[in-house]
Amino acid sequence: KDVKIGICNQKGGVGKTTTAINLASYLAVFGRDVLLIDMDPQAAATSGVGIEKVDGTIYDVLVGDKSIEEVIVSSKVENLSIIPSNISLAGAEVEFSNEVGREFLLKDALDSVEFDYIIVDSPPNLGVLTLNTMIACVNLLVPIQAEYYALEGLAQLIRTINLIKKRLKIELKPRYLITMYDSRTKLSEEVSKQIREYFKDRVFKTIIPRNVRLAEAPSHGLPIHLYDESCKGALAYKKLAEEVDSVEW
Amino acid sequence: KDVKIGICNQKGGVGKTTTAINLASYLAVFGRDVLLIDMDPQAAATSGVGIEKVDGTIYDVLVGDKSIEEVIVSSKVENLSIIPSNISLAGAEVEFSNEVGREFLLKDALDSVEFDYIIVDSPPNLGVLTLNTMIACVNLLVPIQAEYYALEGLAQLIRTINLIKKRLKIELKPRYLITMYDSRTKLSEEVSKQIREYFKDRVFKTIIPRNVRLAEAPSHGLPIHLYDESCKGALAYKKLAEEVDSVEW
Ligand SMILES: Nc1ncnc2c1ncn2[C@@H]1O[C@H](COP(=O)(O)OP(=O)(O)OP(=O)(O)O)[C@@H](O)[C@H]1O
Ligand SMILES: Nc1ncnc2c1ncn2[C@@H]1O[C@H](COP(=O)(O)OP(=O)(O)OP(=O)(O)O)[C@@H](O)[C@H]1O
Ligand SMILES: [Mg+2]
Ligand SMILES: [Mg+2]
Repeated sequence: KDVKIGICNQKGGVGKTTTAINLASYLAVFGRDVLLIDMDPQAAATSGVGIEKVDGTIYDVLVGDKSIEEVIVSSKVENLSIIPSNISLAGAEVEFSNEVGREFLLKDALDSVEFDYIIVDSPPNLGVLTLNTMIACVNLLVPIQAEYYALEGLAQLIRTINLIKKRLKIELKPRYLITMYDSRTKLSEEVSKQIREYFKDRVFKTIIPRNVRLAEAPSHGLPIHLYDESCKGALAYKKLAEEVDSVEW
Repeated sequence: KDVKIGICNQKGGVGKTTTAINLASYLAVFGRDVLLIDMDPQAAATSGVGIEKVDGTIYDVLVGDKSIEEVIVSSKVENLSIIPSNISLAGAEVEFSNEVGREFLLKDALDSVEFDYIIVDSPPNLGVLTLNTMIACVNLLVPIQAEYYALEGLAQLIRTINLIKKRLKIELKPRYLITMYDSRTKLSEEVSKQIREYFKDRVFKTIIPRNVRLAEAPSHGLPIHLYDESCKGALAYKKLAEEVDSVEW
């Protein structure tokens, strides 16, 4: 298949890592060959899937110290491989600032690997790591928490997508996912309505509800289907994976 | 009084902006002369207090284009002044990377102003804008969402605080605030217990509960005391402001 999906949104805490881990895990459960890459120096996706000891990271690949094959590790989920991250990635912004084609480092590195799906988690900013994720993947999944600040931040995200199109002639394909939806509040309903009005059919039908089990799972280093496969959060991410697996980006 | 407080945590979505706005507002309600500075290129604090048209920003001050007096604007709250932000601040990381003493730009700029309190909101990373906030304020208020990833991220925050002490001989004074506490979940209780065991009396007694009114207020450009002063969120931030006003950092 060879579909790459970048999980991006510069607004913090909207569910990027939770979506990256659980979408990747369910696609693996369906039998797809999946690679999850952690492009966030905070390395939440790395710890969320239970990887404690990290040897090679995506940083080593981007600076040319290691090949991509050397840093791919297995996970607790069959068909799911991981490229971990650590704090060394935090220096990338300044370190790569004078590198020719600094936004294409990840895209080049991924040329030599083949998976059905490559899912990339990115940090909460629009810096060089997120640009690399966007350009390597082209298909973007943008989690949007159904709240005000998350909505406000979208203008800057769209501005960046348009700049990539104008200056680098790359047409990104964003799709939007409503996360942490709380059906008891008017806020969730109102914001979701605005998101659907604005982005129309680019919004996934699946909505991820607020569900504490999703917040508990990472402390056990487990994706939701291994922690509690019948909870609301697990059923929603399973449905999302089915929708992602059937959609033409 | 002249107390500066930096609201810092590189983990995204833990309540930094919500805390900055509502702490600053209640201190102003108590009659203190307060300045709120937005050091986040996402400018959530700027939009959360209802500022729509922005002339001068903190960026203009840091690059020396404007004096600090020129960019201070009034807000809807008596005794509360604001220095707004906008996207131009996003380039700071690379722009200031070769500047001598790049971490001291904000500290120098604040030498010429006097307020009872200066509250600074920072972005979700440990880059140059957060370093400037830490060094200018020395007193840090670290919001911690009572969940796993927020706890995991603290190790990197503490590592940065120790590096500042070792290399710049500045002893920062962090205090910790438990936010988005949901009394219905075991997770909040367990994580809060770990936070209090680890940080002991450096944790504020006040806990901020999860309260949807806090998430609704910014869409009206209002601090919580002007939006709904009797809700759980407002009472908690009022109590926090009383505790901050009485504590010796
Ligand atoms: N649907 C959900 N219901 C309840 N809690 C959730 C849900 N999704 C994520 N969480 C929790 O909310 C917090 C933020 O989610 P997460 O860390 O995945 O967001 P993020 O966008 O990756 O954050 P950052 O910007 O820091 O990278 C985490 O503690 C996570 O466990
Ligand atoms: N106690 C609370 N109860 C309910 N919602 C809250 C609470 N505090 C903050 N929020 C909401 O949660 C979201 C995240 O909060 P906020 O934006 O203040 O965090 P932040 O740390 O500043 O995020 P960022 O890392 O992106 O700067 C916002 O939509 C906000 O309105
Ligand atoms: Mg994340
Ligand atoms: Mg913020």
